[in-house]
Amino acid sequence: MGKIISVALPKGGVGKTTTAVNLAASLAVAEKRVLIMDLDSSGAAGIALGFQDQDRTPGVFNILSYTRSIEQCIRQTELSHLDFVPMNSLSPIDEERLGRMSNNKMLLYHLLNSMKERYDYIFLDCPPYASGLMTVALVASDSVLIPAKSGHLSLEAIDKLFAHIDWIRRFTNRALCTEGILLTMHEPRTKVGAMIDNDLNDKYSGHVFNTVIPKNSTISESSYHGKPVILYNASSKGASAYLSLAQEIMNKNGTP
Amino acid sequence: MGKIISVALPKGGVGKTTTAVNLAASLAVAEKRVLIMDLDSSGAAGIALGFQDQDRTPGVFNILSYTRSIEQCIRQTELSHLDFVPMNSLSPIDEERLGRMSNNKMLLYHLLNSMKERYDYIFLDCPPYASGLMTVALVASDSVLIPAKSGHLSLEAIDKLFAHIDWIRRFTNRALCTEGILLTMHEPRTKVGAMIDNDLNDKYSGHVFNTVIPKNSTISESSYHGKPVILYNASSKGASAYLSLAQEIMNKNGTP
Ligand SMILES: Nc1ncnc2c1ncn2[C@@H]1O[C@H](COP(=O)(O)OP(=O)(O)OP(=O)(O)O)[C@@H](O)[C@H]1O
Ligand SMILES: Nc1ncnc2c1ncn2[C@@H]1O[C@H](COP(=O)(O)OP(=O)(O)OP(=O)(O)O)[C@@H](O)[C@H]1O
Ligand SMILES: [Mg+2]
Ligand SMILES: [Mg+2]
Repeated sequence: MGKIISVALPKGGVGKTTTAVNLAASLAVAEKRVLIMDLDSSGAAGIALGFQDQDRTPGVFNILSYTRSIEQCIRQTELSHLDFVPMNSLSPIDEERLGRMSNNKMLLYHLLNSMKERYDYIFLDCPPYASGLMTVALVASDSVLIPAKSGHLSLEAIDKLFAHIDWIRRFTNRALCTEGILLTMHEPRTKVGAMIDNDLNDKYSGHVFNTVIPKNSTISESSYHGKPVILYNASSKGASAYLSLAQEIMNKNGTP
Repeated sequence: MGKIISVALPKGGVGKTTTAVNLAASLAVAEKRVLIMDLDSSGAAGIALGFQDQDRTPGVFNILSYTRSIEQCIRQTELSHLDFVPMNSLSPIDEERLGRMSNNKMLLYHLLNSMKERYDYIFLDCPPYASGLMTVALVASDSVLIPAKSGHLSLEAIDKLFAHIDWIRRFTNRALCTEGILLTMHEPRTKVGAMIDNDLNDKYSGHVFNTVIPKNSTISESSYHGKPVILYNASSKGASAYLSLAQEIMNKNGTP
């Protein structure tokens, strides 16, 4: 019975897409059946998995506007256990349409629920803002995984996301919880950077994953080459960090 | 006669807020009258200028919902020539309201035009997506300054922004142009990073600023301390880079 996990934070460039792609890939390598869906019109998840512009149609925009079924949009990837639904490359007019369609918060709820029996994990790569498609994703999810860039101010964005989760719990009457907070792009820090991370660890102790993703050029190179880091360089620090995160999540969710 | 410049890219964490704040501050230090307006509900520009949550009301949300005039929302900063209009700290419900209000593309056009005689430069710090408030900002602007994170894939986002600018030029019949593309967070690069920057420089030669902003911990520390880097540490590499960008822009816009 699948678990739907949004990878989200209303702040840019903190490693949402990198985490969605590489965690999904690591779970697939551990033979879990995994689906990853790109909900960000920048299409970064598609690029990181080797999909060009033309391969991004049909995609999520077709599903949300009822011009295609989800089955018609699911793609296979280089990993046998990892499937992918891309976000179309959108014109400015379609971008505005998507914004208006996203006012319907229930847009993905029933659809993704119907997918739960086919997959062990469904990841939703969310856009970096706190309304629209991010709300649609959270309403459809069982939990939220929150990446936070190590050494950079994220507390305000995390507080905002927790308030958002509370609001959704109240109006949909559902048990939306947090999968955890993941420190990403960790590098040898300045004093200020260490203070920022300590503030986060203090305020949200109990939520923060043990695994910390290091800043590792292999990770950004692998998305340039359109591959999850575990396929690009399985022995790199980046690959082992995401494998360790996958293990932590499997333990949490009842798989040894 | 003021120039309205959107700082924008539909991609997260590329240095939009850092650039809007530090470029505005550098021009103010050169005795230009400057206004910076925060259009991103994450409120990062406010944090970087030392404004706490409670100081962010009244703000842009009040202006857009007609509950306050812009004059009632303008704040002074530590620099005599730099004024600031914060974005309110928004509840989830107000976040959704803001999304709906932003469907009106002309929302800021007349308002900002009426501000042009009071300032030499008005900067709009945009959110990291390609619709809603970003469209509102572009429709009200004379030009767009595009930050791009050195060594990381930005070409798709830049192409998307250029398509967005074209579309706006056509339906509003206005001469919206590009101020330029600014490489940010530049650090000693991997081979892949250098290739990515060369692709950008080739495709958009003529648009890319000569100034490149280096990755410099003083820059992220200064926003943690709520000050533009020129006030935090005027002799740092970060401060001199933004001063050099300010000079490049003043030359382009007819001031020696
Ligand atoms: N651990 C890491 N080491 C080095 N580079 C990284 C790491 N994680 C992510 N990056 C790079 O940092 C940039 C931002 O990462 P990513 O796109 O995953 O963030 P995001 O939160 O999804 O951004 P957005 O808000 O635009 O959706 C990308 O160029 C990515 O390749
Ligand atoms: N030149 C630099 N050197 C070091 N750190 C930097 C530099 N420029 C920006 N940063 C840091 O990188 C992070 C992202 O920068 P910034 O907030 O300006 O990006 P943004 O594009 O506005 O993000 P968003 O998409 O969320 O609006 C911040 O923590 C900032 O302090
Ligand atoms: Mg992303
Ligand atoms: Mg910003």
